[in-house]
Amino acid sequence: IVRIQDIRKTYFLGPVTLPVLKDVNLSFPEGSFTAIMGPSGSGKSTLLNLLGCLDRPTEGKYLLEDVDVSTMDDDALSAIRNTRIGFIFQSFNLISSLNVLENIEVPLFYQHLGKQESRRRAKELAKSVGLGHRFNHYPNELSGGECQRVAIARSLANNPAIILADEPTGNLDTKTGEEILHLIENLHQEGKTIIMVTHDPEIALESERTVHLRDGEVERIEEHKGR
Amino acid sequence: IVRIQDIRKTYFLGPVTLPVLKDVNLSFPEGSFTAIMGPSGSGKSTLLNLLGCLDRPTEGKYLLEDVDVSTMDDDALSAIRNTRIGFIFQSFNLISSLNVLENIEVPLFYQHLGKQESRRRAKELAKSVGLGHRFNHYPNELSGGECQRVAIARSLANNPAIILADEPTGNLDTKTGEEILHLIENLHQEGKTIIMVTHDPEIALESERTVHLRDGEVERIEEHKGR
Ligand SMILES: Nc1ncnc2c1ncn2[C@@H]1O[C@H](COP(=O)(O)OP(=O)(O)OP(=O)(O)O)[C@@H](O)[C@H]1O
Ligand SMILES: Nc1ncnc2c1ncn2[C@@H]1O[C@H](COP(=O)(O)OP(=O)(O)OP(=O)(O)O)[C@@H](O)[C@H]1O
Ligand SMILES: [Mg+2]
Ligand SMILES: [Mg+2]
Repeated sequence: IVRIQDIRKTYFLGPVTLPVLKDVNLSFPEGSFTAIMGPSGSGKSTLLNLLGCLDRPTEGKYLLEDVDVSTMDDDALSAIRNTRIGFIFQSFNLISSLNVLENIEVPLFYQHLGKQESRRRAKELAKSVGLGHRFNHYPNELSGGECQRVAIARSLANNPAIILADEPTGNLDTKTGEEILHLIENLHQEGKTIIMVTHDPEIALESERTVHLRDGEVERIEEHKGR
Repeated sequence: IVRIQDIRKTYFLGPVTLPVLKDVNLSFPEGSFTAIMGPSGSGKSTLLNLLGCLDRPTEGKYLLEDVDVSTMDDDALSAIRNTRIGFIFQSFNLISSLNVLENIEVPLFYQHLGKQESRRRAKELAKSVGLGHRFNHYPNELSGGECQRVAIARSLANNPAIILADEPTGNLDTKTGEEILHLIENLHQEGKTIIMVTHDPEIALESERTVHLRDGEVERIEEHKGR
């Protein structure tokens, strides 16, 4: 469902050329669950942003459901991002002027659900991540882990086919982290394609295979078929 | 060196009263290394903000080096915060218009070092957290873990007596996290008082004792004298 070929991502900072992704080739079959691990600064978030169509590669091809993403215009790309892909950002990216329910509802705007249905769905998602008691709080009135959970709930609002999670349990205690992982596993059971960056080897083992990134290259891929 | 008695912190949100810290009593001897653990939303960051004089309790006493903090005026409080306490925020709180070295230098402003000495110290700190190759990057050009490391370096700039760390390794891979923990242990060896919030039981075991927080109260304190 997702395939990247000879991907390079380089930043140009004045006189300095900084290659961050160097010749990455990866295939993510439909319904697969892949973890991505690697040292801080190795290019994991950069890779995920490319997969989520939030950024474009400097070189290489990105095939999303067999369509070359670089040939799509902005509207088509935007439609794909909003209906097919759910993204959980490493730094949450919540809107500070919207409360928990309103933040979760943001992607639903594209589905043209009625206000009542939209609110009902947002409440259901908030409860599924343990925030049933925080509907009206604003991001600055939430703990770090609560912000992370709002980001997770929001990523699921459109019932996307592909979920890209950038360290979804980084700010959560062990128990809450396990509940979120359980939620993600259920989505995998439903047939969704999951690509999850994590620093926690225990969490990576819940996936079907782990891609190990180092200095912008795939060092090795470890198959382990989940638990 | 740090003592809190009968501390309460309550938020007043319209008609709703939300008690977040309920009757917390804790003592942190000089030179001690304490970990704080607890579920997401249990009050850890709120407690740390109180300890760092970034917030005031709703009720209760906070004695910092035997002085009642509530009797200090804003200037005295500000002087303490900038010279005696180093704070690592859960969400980093970097200044987006300043690059890595400039962010680390911010607390040095209060020490009136010359521009050259200030820059030399910032470079040394950046290297100590593995960012010797990122001096001129801005926060939006850094990975999550790199941002976290800038926050750590900045907290050490003033060589503070007390270090308050809110999940200092949450965005770091295992190896980088261990390097940072090693750095923190060295500071402890130098006689600093360390209070560190963490979700990782492995990391907590590197401290001398772990305070377990639940629903805004100290559930238990576990002594384990570090490794
Ligand atoms: N300004 C505020 N107004 C209202 N409620 C708040 C405010 N700030 C925090 N809270 C609430 O206080 C509780 C404790 O927050 P705190 O940030 O201390 O939790 P935490 O233990 O650090 O959690 P985490 O592990 O997720 O970082 C949370 O449930 C949060 O919703
Ligand atoms: N806009 C940018 N300009 C220049 N360099 C950048 C930019 N964005 C990221 N980088 C650099 O690219 C490298 C990879 O960043 P990335 O965020 O992908 O790392 P990561 O693997 O997600 O790390 P972490 O585990 O710390 O989150 C980093 O070393 C970072 O400094
Ligand atoms: Mg990252
Ligand atoms: Mg917190």
